[in-house]
Amino acid sequence: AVVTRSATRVYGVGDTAVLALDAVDLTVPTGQFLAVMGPSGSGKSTLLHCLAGLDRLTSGSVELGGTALEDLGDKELTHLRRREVGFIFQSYNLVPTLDARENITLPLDLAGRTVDGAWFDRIVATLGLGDRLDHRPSQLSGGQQQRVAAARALVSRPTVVFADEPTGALDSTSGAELLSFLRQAADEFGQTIVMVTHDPAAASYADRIVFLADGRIVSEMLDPDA
Amino acid sequence: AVVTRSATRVYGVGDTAVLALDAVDLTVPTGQFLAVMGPSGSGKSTLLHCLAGLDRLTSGSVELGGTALEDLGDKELTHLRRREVGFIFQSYNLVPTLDARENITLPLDLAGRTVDGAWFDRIVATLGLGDRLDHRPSQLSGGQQQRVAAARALVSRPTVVFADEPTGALDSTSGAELLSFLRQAADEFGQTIVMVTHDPAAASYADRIVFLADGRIVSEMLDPDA
Ligand SMILES: Nc1ncnc2c1ncn2[C@@H]1O[C@H](COP(=O)(O)OP(=O)(O)OP(=O)(O)O)[C@@H](O)[C@H]1O
Ligand SMILES: Nc1ncnc2c1ncn2[C@@H]1O[C@H](COP(=O)(O)OP(=O)(O)OP(=O)(O)O)[C@@H](O)[C@H]1O
Ligand SMILES: [Mg+2]
Ligand SMILES: [Mg+2]
Repeated sequence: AVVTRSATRVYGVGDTAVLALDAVDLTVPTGQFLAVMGPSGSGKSTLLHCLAGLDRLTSGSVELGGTALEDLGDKELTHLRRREVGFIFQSYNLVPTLDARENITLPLDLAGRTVDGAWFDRIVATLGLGDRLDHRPSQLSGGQQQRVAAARALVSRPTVVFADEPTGALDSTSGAELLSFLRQAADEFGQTIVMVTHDPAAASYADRIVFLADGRIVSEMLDPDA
Repeated sequence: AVVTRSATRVYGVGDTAVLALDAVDLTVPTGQFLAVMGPSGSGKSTLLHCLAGLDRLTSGSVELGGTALEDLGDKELTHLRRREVGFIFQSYNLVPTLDARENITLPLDLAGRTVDGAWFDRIVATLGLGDRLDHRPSQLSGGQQQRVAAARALVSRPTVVFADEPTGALDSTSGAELLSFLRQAADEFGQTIVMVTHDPAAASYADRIVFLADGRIVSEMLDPDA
């Protein structure tokens, strides 16, 4: 499960200070597919980064699988993330000097773990990347880069997958492929999925939707597709 | 008007060679709002970059306002673009060391032109950037960065505005604000708008939609909202 209590995140000081998260309480049970929606600037990416341990809260607590992130040093936090977390960034964050295949397996290579070949092939086929594995990010379209970022997060079959607008640059067909894959990750493998999206059609794949505004959860919906 | 004849663009050589545009013919009359749709990897960004003179065709011709881009050297092409073209990039391409205000006025500053203060304020208000002008790109959310990129393309009131997925990171409200602004740019100021989008709701603001697949125009639709 992913649990946060009274999560507050203030950016900067003085004139440019921004209260991006304002005492957010949220529990995502194991195996749930949660969608996070809200206007641009409402704190969605900040919430996702803090839940994944990629950013530290100003105050409040985060627990991933029962481990309190505040108790971990940077090195332990990195190891926990590499073992348990997959993250699809809003801006992809691919390594420009590696080709698509190397970008996808990078987290496993860094952790010294082997790649499950059949699983790698299945992800690449589902995301339509088969004939682009030798390309570097600059040789890929925007949507292809996004799909490489998604493949990277999914290939290690992490306990929790955080996805920040994963279908933003995808057409409806490739978007549906990725969303079905996330749905299956929750249903078949019990992975917890936390996905930020602006697209109600994407959110309808989730079990539950929380709505953010000005750094707070203002409403919630269960079974959006019921 | 924007006219291209037999536009072909091949990337790379050998194993990674890709035929991104395959003899595309397209005429966009002055003051038309054209949407370009198609699957991820179908050549939309490549077409937009070649029409705007940001990338050179492998063969074929492009005319902007009657000027053949092939006849221009790099310097003349840059001057033409600065005078006539606004471009909203799919990956925003903001300058990280400048704040939002400086990023928005950069094309005018580089061209030695003055900024129309009232017009600048109107664009900033429409795109909801008023309280973020002192922030640098790293201090902005994804959607806010996209809106700064949009403001930059619109502040010089160019003859042609090219927009690559301009609402990809925006919620429906800020997306509608930007699309209405582009619609008005065509209706009131006679600017030509060429917008790539995956979102049919965004495309419905346009006068005409062309559909790309594998580097070719495969179909077209007039008055999508009729
Ligand atoms: N520098 C490059 N070298 C090799 N291939 C490239 C290069 N840039 C783009 N491509 C390929 O050209 C094709 C068209 O790319 P383009 O970026 O125009 O697609 P797109 O329609 O904008 O896609 P998306 O909707 O994902 O942004 C893609 O298949 C891509 O892999
Ligand atoms: N480094 C920073 N310094 C100051 N303010 C920041 C910083 N990063 C983000 N912000 C601000 O915090 C707020 C929340 O940002 P966040 O990226 O979480 O929003 P978001 O909901 O993901 O938006 P979007 O849908 O546009 O991606 C925004 O108003 C933004 O301007
Ligand atoms: Mg965001
Ligand atoms: Mg593109």
